[in-house]
Amino acid sequence: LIELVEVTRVYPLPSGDVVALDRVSLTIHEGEFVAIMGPSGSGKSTLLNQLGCLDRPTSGDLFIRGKNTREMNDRELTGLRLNTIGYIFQRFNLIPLLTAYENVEYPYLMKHREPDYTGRVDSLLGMVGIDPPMAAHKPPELSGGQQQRVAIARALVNDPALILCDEPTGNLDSVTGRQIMEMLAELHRKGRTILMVTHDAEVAGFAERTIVMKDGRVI
Amino acid sequence: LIELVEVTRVYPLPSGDVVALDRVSLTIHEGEFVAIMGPSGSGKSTLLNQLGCLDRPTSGDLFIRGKNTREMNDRELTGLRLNTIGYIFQRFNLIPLLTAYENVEYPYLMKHREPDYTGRVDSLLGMVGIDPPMAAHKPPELSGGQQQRVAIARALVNDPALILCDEPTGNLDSVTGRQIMEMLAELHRKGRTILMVTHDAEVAGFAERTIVMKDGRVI
Ligand SMILES: Nc1ncnc2c1ncn2[C@@H]1O[C@H](COP(=O)(O)OP(=O)(O)OP(=O)(O)O)[C@@H](O)[C@H]1O
Ligand SMILES: Nc1ncnc2c1ncn2[C@@H]1O[C@H](COP(=O)(O)OP(=O)(O)OP(=O)(O)O)[C@@H](O)[C@H]1O
Ligand SMILES: [Mg+2]
Ligand SMILES: [Mg+2]
Repeated sequence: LIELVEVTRVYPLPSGDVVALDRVSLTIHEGEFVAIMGPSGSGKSTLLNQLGCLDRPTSGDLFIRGKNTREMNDRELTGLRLNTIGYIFQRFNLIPLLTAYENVEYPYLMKHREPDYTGRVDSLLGMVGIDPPMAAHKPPELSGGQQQRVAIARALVNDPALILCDEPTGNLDSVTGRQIMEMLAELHRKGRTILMVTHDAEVAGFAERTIVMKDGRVI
Repeated sequence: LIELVEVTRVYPLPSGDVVALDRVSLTIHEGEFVAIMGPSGSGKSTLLNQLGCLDRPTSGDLFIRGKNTREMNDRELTGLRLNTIGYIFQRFNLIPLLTAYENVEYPYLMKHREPDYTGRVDSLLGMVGIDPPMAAHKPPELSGGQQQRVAIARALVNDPALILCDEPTGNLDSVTGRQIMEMLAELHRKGRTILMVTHDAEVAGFAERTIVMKDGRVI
């Protein structure tokens, strides 16, 4: 499904270049459930951003279903991101002025060009334990874990084939965290490809294999 | 040191009042190391904000060293927050336009009215594994765990007697997380009072006792 070939990502900063990814090569097959672990600052989020086409390499190539992303125009990439890929960001990236409901509905609106009359948004929010009264709140009015769960529902609203999660249970108690992992495991059983950054070995245990990073390299 | 008596905190929202804390009474003694656990949304962060005088109760009373906070004026409360209490927020709350170094120095500046010539800021950043080149970066240029570590250094810069941590290791790999916990344990050995929200039982193990919350009550 996804192939990285010698991908390097450098962040040029006044105080000196940061090599976040250092000639990383790896292949993710359709339907895999892969965990990504490694010390803080080792490049996990940067790797996920590359795999999810949110960011381009400084050098090296990224192939999606055999096609090199360098040959894709913005429309193609946007289509990929909207229809095929769901993101659960480490910092959630919810829109503070929209309610939880509106945050989850947003990608649906962008894809279907009309509000959700199917009840999908409500049902997804219910699955992550956010009831309708809570869904009317804005992110600043929600607890950390409630925000995280809204971010998870949003990532799934367009039923993406590829799901990218960056510390999906970081702010959740173990019971809620387990429920979320069961949900992801179920989606995996139904054929979705899941790439998950986590520092929790128990959470990594839900994956089929684990990629370990260190200083921008896969070890 | 701190005493809560029948503290209730209600968030009034258009969709209906949220009772985040429901008649909570508890006492924290000088030099204790207390963990606070409970499901997502159970009121842990709200409780921490009350204990740290960042927020006032809707009803009930809060006593610091025997004095009722209702009788404290803003100057007194500000003094408390600046000199006595250190906060590690769940969302870090770093200032995105300042470098990591400047973020940590900020409370020092506010307290001493002059820059840090003692090297304390550098040494604290070193203790949390942020070297000088990294300290020149701004929060958006740092990984999640690096931001968390900067937030920890900032909380400690004025050597507070009371340290409040809201999920201090949520974004850290287990090795770095352990280093942070050793640091907090050391501060506790030296007499600091530590109140720590965590959903990680292993992290809670560093504390002397655990308060468990559910639906805004201590159970
Ligand atoms: N600023 C706010 N305005 C309105 N409601 C709020 C606000 N902050 C929190 N709440 C609500 O109060 C309740 C308790 O929130 P709190 O943040 O204390 O929970 P928590 O235990 O820290 O959760 P988590 O483990 O998810 O961080 C939640 O239901 C939340 O939606
Ligand atoms: N936008 C950015 N600009 C500059 N440097 C960055 C940026 N984002 C990340 N970095 C740097 O790149 C390196 C890798 O960051 P990354 O966020 O991928 O690490 P991570 O493994 O996700 O860490 P964590 O576990 O702490 O979230 C870090 O040293 C970080 O400081
Ligand atoms: Mg990260
Ligand atoms: Mg919280």
